[in-house]
Amino acid sequence: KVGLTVSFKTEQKIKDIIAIASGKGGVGKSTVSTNIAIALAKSGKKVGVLDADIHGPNLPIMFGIHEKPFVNENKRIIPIERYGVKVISLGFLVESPSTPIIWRGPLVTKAIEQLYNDVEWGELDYLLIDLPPETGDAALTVMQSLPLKYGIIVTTPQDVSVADASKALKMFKKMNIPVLGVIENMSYFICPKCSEKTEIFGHGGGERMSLENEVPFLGKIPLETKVRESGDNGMPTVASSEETETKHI
Amino acid sequence: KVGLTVSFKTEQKIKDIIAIASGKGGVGKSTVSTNIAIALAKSGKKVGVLDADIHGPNLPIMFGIHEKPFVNENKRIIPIERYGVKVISLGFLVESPSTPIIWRGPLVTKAIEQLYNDVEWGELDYLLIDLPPETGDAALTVMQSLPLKYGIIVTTPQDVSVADASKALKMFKKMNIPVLGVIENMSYFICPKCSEKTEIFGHGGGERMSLENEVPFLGKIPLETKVRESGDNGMPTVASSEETETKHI
Ligand SMILES: Nc1ncnc2c1ncn2[C@@H]1O[C@H](COP(=O)(O)OP(=O)(O)O)[C@@H](O)[C@H]1O
Ligand SMILES: Nc1ncnc2c1ncn2[C@@H]1O[C@H](COP(=O)(O)OP(=O)(O)O)[C@@H](O)[C@H]1O
Ligand SMILES: [Zn+2]
Repeated sequence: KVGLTVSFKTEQKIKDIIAIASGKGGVGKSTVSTNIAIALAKSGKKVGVLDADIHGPNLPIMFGIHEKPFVNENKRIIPIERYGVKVISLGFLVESPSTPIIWRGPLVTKAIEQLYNDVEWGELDYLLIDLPPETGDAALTVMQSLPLKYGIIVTTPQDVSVADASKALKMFKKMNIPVLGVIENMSYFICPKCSEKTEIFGHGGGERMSLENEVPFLGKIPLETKVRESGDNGMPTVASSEETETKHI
Repeated sequence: KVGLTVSFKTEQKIKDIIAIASGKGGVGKSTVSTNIAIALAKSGKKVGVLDADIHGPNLPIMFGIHEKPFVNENKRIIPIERYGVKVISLGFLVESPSTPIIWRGPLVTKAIEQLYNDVEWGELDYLLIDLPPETGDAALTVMQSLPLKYGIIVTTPQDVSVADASKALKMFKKMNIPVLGVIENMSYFICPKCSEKTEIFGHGGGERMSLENEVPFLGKIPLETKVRESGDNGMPTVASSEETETKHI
């Protein structure tokens, strides 16, 4: 470690920590993290989400959170609760969603340490960590310093995504973190007018990847306008009662 | 700079360097970089592309390059030429496209310096730099140490992409790098069966962003299966003679 020792405090009362990674950006990690967190909360679990994408924190938008978190008298940050999930993100602490966070590795590492240590999580059954699309400082810090119970991989079907997602999967394996499985997102599009199914991003990449790496295939999610709208509007798919194929996240 | 001085050699005979950024992953930066480079080469310009996405180098796949570059007796790396474009990527130097490059900031910075300094580019009219989706080490190293003539921003229409792409745009501005403009990608999908147009990722984000930031809007690219296929097969859209709406990249 480049002269920086990161120490995560162990007195947080968190049962299981699950990291969601991909290696490729824009495949739906934040969307999947948001929806899994809310689905777990709806089933009665105590859930938190930590947005570890320091340069591109999208969870505030996905959860529809526009306020800043409180800091209590012990200087602990109170996470913001939405849909039964406690959320923390560096995005809460900058002026606007388009303000760049221009930080090199050591500051990124420090920020992730603080988003874990300095937050009053309370008792949690699950803490989900939404990782950025890289195998660098953020991923190393989380995988080396936090007791991860599982990793989840999100990919889209095409070769470039599968290649990059496989990098993240191999990184989990290298760090001895069991991989719960692979989720394939944007698997196909169904025309709203004539119901024609088009596999814009190809076919079978997620399944092939799970077979090659001997991890479970957790399923496919179609490319649906509703899913993108829910992300932009901060009303996640699982949270709204509508029936869609994405329900099974 | 964190104890690391990066010095880019100035004796390279490169006229203009253009960086292509986004802040958000998976919006089409590599696809756009590849196609712009080939279009410039087809118009008679001498062009090179440097893949600065150290953790997720996709240019080898996009250009259909599967061999390793030569190193000459002066230890200079000879870039690999395809479609008239000289290409260099860390992806050429790893065992397989799914091998993770698990490096923290300082190594990423060093790698970018070497991909610029140690390569025998020869005379170039343009060197395009395909940046990773972040505002950290790679972006800072390129923007602080290389004489960039322009920056180009790629986004998709939805809010989360526009927010992150705006971060990269603001970073160019902060570093006094003129922004050539904003390209909006995946703007709409046309059903192959009934020609129904669906704006899966929303409408108008790219134009709104260019207006708010007072930079030119360079146009829209539709979401087309052909574009994704050409990326996976290493036969970029512009290179093939087929007529598609994406031709105007
Ligand atoms: N199944 C889907 N259908 C439609 N849009 C989706 C789907 N999954 C994700 N999106 C959209 O794609 C964009 C990228 O998703 P995001 O979760 O931010 O990816 P990542 O975290 O991997 O960068 C977001 O605008 C999101 O709303
Ligand atoms: N206009 C488009 N239509 C269909 N697929 C596209 C389009 N632009 C990019 N893609 C595909 O989307 C994926 C992400 O594109 P890429 O260029 O790798 O994005 P980035 O460099 O921003 O991560 C690739 O598989 C690519 O082939
Ligand atoms: Zn149709």
